[in-house]
Amino acid sequence: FDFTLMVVGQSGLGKSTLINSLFMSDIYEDSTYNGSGIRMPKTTQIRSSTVHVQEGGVHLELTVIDTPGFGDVVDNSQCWKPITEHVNSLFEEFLNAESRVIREAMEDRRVHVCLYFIAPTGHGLKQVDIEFMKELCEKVNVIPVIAKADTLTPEECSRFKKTIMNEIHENGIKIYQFPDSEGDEEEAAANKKLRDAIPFAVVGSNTVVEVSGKKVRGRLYPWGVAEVDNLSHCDFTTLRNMLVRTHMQDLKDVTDNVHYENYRCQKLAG
Amino acid sequence: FDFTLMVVGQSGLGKSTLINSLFMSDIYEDSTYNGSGIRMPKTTQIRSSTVHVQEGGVHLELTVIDTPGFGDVVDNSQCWKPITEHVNSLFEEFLNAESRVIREAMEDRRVHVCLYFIAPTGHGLKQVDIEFMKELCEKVNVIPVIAKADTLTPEECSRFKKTIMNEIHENGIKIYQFPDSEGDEEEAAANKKLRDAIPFAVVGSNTVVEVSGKKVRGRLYPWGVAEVDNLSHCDFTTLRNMLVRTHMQDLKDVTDNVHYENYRCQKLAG
Ligand SMILES: Nc1nc2c(ncn2[C@@H]2O[C@H](COP(=O)(O)OP(=O)(O)O)[C@@H](O)[C@H]2O)c(=O)[nH]1
Ligand SMILES: Nc1nc2c(ncn2[C@@H]2O[C@H](COP(=O)(O)OP(=O)(O)O)[C@@H](O)[C@H]2O)c(=O)[nH]1
Repeated sequence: FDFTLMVVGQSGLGKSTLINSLFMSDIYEDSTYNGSGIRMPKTTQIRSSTVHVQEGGVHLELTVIDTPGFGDVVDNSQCWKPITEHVNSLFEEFLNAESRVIREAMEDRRVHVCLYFIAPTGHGLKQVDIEFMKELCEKVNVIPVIAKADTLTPEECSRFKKTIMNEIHENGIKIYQFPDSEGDEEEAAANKKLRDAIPFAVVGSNTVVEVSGKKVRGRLYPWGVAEVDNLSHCDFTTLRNMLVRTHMQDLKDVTDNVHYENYRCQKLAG
Repeated sequence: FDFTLMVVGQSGLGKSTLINSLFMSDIYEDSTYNGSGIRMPKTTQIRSSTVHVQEGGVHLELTVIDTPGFGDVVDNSQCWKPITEHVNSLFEEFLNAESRVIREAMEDRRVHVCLYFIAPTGHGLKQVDIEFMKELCEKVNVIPVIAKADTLTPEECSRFKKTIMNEIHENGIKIYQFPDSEGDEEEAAANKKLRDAIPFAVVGSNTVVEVSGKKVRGRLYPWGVAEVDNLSHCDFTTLRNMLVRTHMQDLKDVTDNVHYENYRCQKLAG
């Protein structure tokens, strides 16, 4: 079962930490990232790591694509180009393989979901975020997340989410849509809940801390512990369940039926 | 007693909030900033507000210059230009006035200190920070601060400070130097303490919260309260004392004897 997840966003928004938190394993063990924030050098090229993960009985060949942090350089025009080209190259590879191999037998290395990390400024999207997401949404399922959500108080967070969603709609950014599950009341309610939580406010951590005698993953501040898996602290668990349990198949289907189809049509149209 | 402080940094780093926290008064009462994070429109031009502040018996004509948040736009090349030109225009104004008026009688609207806000990424300075600070240090006393320091655990913060100071030295960025007070042991110790704390890790807030029955200024999270005035939470108090009590005169002297002199010489040299 192949699943490819891509993380995109400015350097320093906790992308590597979140990936490790999502899959409970140091996906970058082969790299110089050691989970304590010391990273030499920064990701300067698109890096893929594939691991075998077992989630609820399902065996996943999980590929994570970490992209060069942008925002470091002074001129960010076209900073999305290397990334959209990478997504295209994976479609191209699949297209070529399809004409030669039975589809069921082949690996699917296409990007099934892209988590776009938004800096928790409290104001709104940056111009570069709007342009970047617009480009990405044409090619891949984009789910916006608010990075380092422990920077925001609950009130600031809900206001920030509203502002972002307004800007996403105003700018016609077509992010991933949770399916309309009309037949099933329970599923429809679950999907509505997910729709209302977007963008997911995430906190990531690879550190285990003790809180009231219990071991939790979190960030230890002098004023308390921001817990990764605590639903009253952030949406991490919501995102994780959605990605790994309930919506992985839909993300793959939409990639195949919509994004890949668009690529094929554009390719054939020449 | 005239004192002009300028704040510079990307949009959304808490500059307006910190200014309000520093001087305990809503310096932007005339603007649309209402302290709750809703700001329409963003500062698109350099804005000066002057208030009369009384601090420990000293009457200050305090001018705060808030600069356009950069980092929103895709291309940030030369984003420092409007700001360095503004600093120059104030030197120019003073130079022209000096030739006509007795110095003691005139207003001093030159910029005495610039707080440069660094985003708490945990990695290091961005390229734009290095270039911006380099330009600024030629003209004004620059004190780097780590914005929204409640984003960093104590360990991440001390590591981040070391990284930043290394990068500042490696790039020859001449930030404001605390004086060498050789005569006075106590003063020398105080100055060493300040030198070791740079860049100041600040948290700002205009909200009052109750902690253990006491009213404090801080940010209320589900996991605790990050307190502005608590020295084990951030360096706010250290910065404030240094600016308003102990080093205001030195900041003015260095502006007059070094930065303004450099401006005059360059002007005369043609
Ligand atoms: N406040 C906060 N800091 C985080 C979070 N996740 C990671 N960090 C810290 O942010 C810094 C950069 O994290 P990293 O994962 O390397 O970011 P990346 O450059 O986007 O991959 C490190 O010091 C992390 O410990 C989070 O959820 N909240
Ligand atoms: N985490 C954190 N957030 C802050 C801090 N200071 C301000 N904020 C929040 O950051 C957002 C932007 O603040 P603002 O002062 O308008 O930033 P500016 O654009 O740099 O002037 C608002 O939601 C503030 O409440 C801080 O010290 N820590």
